[in-house]
Amino acid sequence: MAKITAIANQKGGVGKTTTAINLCACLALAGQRVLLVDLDPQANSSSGLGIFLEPETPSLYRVITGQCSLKEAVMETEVGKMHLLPSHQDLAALEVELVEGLPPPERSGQLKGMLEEASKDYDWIFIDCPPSLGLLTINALTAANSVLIPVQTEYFAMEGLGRLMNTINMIKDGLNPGLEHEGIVLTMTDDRTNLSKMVSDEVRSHLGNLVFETTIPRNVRIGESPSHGRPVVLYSIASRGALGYVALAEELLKRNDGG
Amino acid sequence: MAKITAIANQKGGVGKTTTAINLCACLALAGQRVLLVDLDPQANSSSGLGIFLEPETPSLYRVITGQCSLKEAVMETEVGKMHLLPSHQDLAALEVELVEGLPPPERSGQLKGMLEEASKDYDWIFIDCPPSLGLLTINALTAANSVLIPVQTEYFAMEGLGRLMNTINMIKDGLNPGLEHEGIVLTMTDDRTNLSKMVSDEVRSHLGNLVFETTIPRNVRIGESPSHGRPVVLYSIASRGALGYVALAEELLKRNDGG
Ligand SMILES: Nc1ncnc2c1ncn2[C@@H]1O[C@H](COP(=O)(O)OP(=O)(O)OP(=O)(O)O)[C@@H](O)[C@H]1O
Ligand SMILES: Nc1ncnc2c1ncn2[C@@H]1O[C@H](COP(=O)(O)OP(=O)(O)OP(=O)(O)O)[C@@H](O)[C@H]1O
Ligand SMILES: [Mg+2]
Ligand SMILES: [Mg+2]
Repeated sequence: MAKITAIANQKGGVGKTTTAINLCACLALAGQRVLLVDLDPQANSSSGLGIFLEPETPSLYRVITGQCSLKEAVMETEVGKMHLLPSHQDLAALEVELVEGLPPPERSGQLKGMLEEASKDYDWIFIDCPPSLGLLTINALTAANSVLIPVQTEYFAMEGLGRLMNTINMIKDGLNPGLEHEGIVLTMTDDRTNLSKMVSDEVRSHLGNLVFETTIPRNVRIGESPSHGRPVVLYSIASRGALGYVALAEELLKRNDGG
Repeated sequence: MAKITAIANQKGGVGKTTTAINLCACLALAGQRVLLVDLDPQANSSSGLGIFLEPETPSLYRVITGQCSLKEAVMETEVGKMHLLPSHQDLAALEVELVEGLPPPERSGQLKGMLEEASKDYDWIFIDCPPSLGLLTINALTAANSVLIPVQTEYFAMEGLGRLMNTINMIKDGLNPGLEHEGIVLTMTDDRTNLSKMVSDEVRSHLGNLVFETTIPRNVRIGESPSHGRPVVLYSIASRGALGYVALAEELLKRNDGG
């Protein structure tokens, strides 16, 4: 049975997709069978891996709406044990269709039902969420066993954290009592600025052990890698960015195996 | 009659709120009567100006749903001629309520109707949009005379531009034939990296004169200013960030007055 982890934060540009792609790649290189689900209509997890879907081809949207099977849509990536369930901008239509077509509890549980089929083939399934707390993210939080929250070390990202924690608690009290925190990852850290240090200190003092010890530094190789369609560990293995995600994958495995 | 400009980009974290707050502040210091409308449930335009609404107080959501008047909700800011129509996270409920309550054309026109009342009191109305192409942003593009697009000089932000331009063209062909481009602003530029230069060159070569000559450099004072609840021109006037937004406001006025 795969563990399902949603990577979520309604604040835009905090490193959700970057963390999704690079953490999955590092876990797969460490031997885990990993599926990355691109639940954002921007389809950045797909394009960041060099995958651009033609319209009318199998995609997450077509799987959720029953137009093709999960197996038809899942694709291999350059990293052997890492697969991708790609998206196309057609996913943008799903939220309105779910609201118009289904009552509240059903409209939140569509992704969960869909992922059950994939669960036996993977050790871990990650869901890259869009920058919102709308129905797509609610579907992810309902399907997930845990939620991983990337937090950019900036003021607005820190400020939005409280609201996200409340939403997670609401889901835990209702739609998904099994939802746990996987942890909080500080991203785009910069030791040269007081702002980054202030936010890091503040988040750690409020959330203690929930915050991973590993932080991901701002590193231009990370920003360059999606234009080459590859995770940063394949694009620039010795970079501080790649080493950051390698360390994060190790810490994540340690937290899960107790190993 | 006020000019209405939407500040939009579905890519998260590209500098929509930062541009909204700081451009409005600079235009107001230059003598324009400006209203900033916070159309994002994150309410970052509000918090970035030090305004945190209590629940049940006048907000954009309560104005749009007819629970209070626009005049009751609009607030003054530290900059004399700059007013804010603030938001609270209650705005997150609006998208679903519009879908469940109104047919397609009406659900897109709610903001336009609401802003007509404000038009006579201001020279310029700016709308800070959320990171999505959902109903809130569609309402903004339907109400607006023009759209200003901040583009962070990063790969994913560049890649999403095509989709945003298509959406704008669709609105222009249907809901709002008068919608024009105000321009594209390159944000968080960094002369030290090839990535930033590559993206800047690419965007300029594709979109030519649509792109403002003024670019906004990555500058830590910009990131610090919202934690002080003030626009960067008030927080750190001599910083490269503040000077960037002063220059942008000048170029915007020149493009509009032909002056
Ligand atoms: N550690 C880092 N160092 C440098 N650049 C980074 C880093 N992490 C992410 N980036 C860049 O910052 C931008 C935002 O990251 P990303 O797109 O992963 O965030 P996101 O939360 O998925 O955004 P959205 O809210 O739009 O989905 C991207 O251009 C990415 O390449
Ligand atoms: N030129 C700049 N230099 C340094 N930091 C910046 C700059 N512009 C924006 N920032 C910071 O980058 C982050 C993203 O900017 P901002 O929140 O304005 O983007 P946004 O597009 O409004 O995000 P969202 O999609 O979540 O609404 C913020 O923490 C902001 O303070
Ligand atoms: Mg993303
Ligand atoms: Mg914003």
